[in-house]
Amino acid sequence: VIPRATISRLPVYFRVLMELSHMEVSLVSSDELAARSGVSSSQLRKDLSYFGEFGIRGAGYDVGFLLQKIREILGIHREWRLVIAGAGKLGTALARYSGFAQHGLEVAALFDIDPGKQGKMTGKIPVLPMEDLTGFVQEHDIQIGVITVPAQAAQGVADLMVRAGLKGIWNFAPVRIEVPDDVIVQYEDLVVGLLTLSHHLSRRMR
Amino acid sequence: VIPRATISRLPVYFRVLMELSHMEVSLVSSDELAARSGVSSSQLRKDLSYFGEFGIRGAGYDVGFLLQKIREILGIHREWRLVIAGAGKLGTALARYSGFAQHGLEVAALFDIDPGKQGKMTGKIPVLPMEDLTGFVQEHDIQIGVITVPAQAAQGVADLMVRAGLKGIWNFAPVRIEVPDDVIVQYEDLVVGLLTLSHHLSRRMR
Ligand SMILES: NC(=O)c1ccc[n+]([C@@H]2O[C@H](COP(=O)([O-])OP(=O)(O)OC[C@H]3O[C@@H](n4cnc5c(N)ncnc54)[C@H](O)[C@@H]3O)[C@@H](O)[C@H]2O)c1
Ligand SMILES: NC(=O)c1ccc[n+]([C@@H]2O[C@H](COP(=O)([O-])OP(=O)(O)OC[C@H]3O[C@@H](n4cnc5c(N)ncnc54)[C@H](O)[C@@H]3O)[C@@H](O)[C@H]2O)c1
Repeated sequence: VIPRATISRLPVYFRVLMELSHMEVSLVSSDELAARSGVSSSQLRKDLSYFGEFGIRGAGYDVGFLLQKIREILGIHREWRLVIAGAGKLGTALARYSGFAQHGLEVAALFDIDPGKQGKMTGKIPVLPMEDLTGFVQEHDIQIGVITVPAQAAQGVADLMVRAGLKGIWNFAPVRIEVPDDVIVQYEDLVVGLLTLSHHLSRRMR
Repeated sequence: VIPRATISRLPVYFRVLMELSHMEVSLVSSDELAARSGVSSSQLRKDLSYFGEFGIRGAGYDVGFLLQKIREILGIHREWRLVIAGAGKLGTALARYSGFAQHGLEVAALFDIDPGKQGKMTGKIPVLPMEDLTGFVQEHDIQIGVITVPAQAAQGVADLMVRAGLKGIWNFAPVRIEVPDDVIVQYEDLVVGLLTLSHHLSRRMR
């Protein structure tokens, strides 16, 4: 099994390689790729070794080849379509973020129970009533549901997404959600990042 | 040194303990605390062992005592004041998020270079011109700067924050930023969470 920490560094390597390819750089040394990614060169080599032998001895890595390989590992060599439940502050910020489209991740629609939000557009994306979620997921070949509703509504929304046939859920609500074994939940707790920072700051300031 | 993965689980334990304390539960077994936090009981015991001996043999943990202890470890037994640079989609969503205040983290002001945004309010928080950032940080005892500007502006904003005396930076822009050794940067890359999900989904669907 590939360690989770290794998986979480791949998008960083991917982003750096994208920058290099835009600069028309075709070969990059492991030292340079590591420095631009903010890791040690031995960590980079260890991470990549899980996926096979890529480096050309003495010359470094072929940028185009490594990009394609990482795309396959991250599953972004294909398109993924998403729906977002909860068209509030966070849901609308995510819907309009152009960074997802660069990786073949497309937000197809937002859903909300608030009639005042239904029928509106966020950028080019429609806000639809929650009752329409199941039909929309099945007609538009959606794979991923994003939860940006208040904590107490999150489990109910997850149940609806599972019944609609979604296999992946990206959950921003600060609660654990129960789903069947064939559904994957990725938690995103923004508070954790800030509390990690406050922990390191308070250790320094003592 | 405490492993980063342990630090990142503490806010989860903290949130569960807060829920228990609201339910007026004063003792909790390690099995129950572990189950509610989504970890194994041996992982929970191992995480807490870094900070001392808390469990009462056979009776579990004292909820109030453990809450206070985790507050101290996370550095949230004190107030932290934040400013956010970039009053766009993400910056305004973060500014109005009530979840930070629960942990003693207060957003004092937003800053932006766009004159159309300056002078407006986001909830009760003012949007001020970037030129005022240094003066504001020094007059209002601010410790943390949040970066939600486009990637190409991030390093410039970080330099300004360092000059203003900020010691902690929470960076959402998808670039690495260079800072002196006495400044701590916490990266938050929302794309990483989504790409981790697509990785696990594509492995399942093969
Ligand atoms: N705003 C942030 O920066 C931030 C940061 C971290 C975590 N979160 C979490 O993300 C979630 C959303 O936060 P927000 O700040 O966008 O809140 P918000 O109140 O702005 O938006 C919530 C939206 O969900 C809708 N909603 C409520 N119940 C629903 C249901 N059953 N089905 C469908 N829609 C429903 C509401 O009508 C509203 O539009 C919360 O769980 C919050 O804890 C937000
Ligand atoms: N929106 C999201 O969900 C999301 C997700 C992941 C990452 N991000 C990252 O967060 C950052 C902000 O994204 P957004 O979607 O809010 O963008 P946005 O365009 O809505 O907001 C950016 C804001 O920064 C301001 N700005 C630009 N240059 C500045 C400078 N030098 N000093 C001060 N302010 C400046 C702009 O006027 C604008 O108000 C980006 O780096 C983006 O990659 C956003």
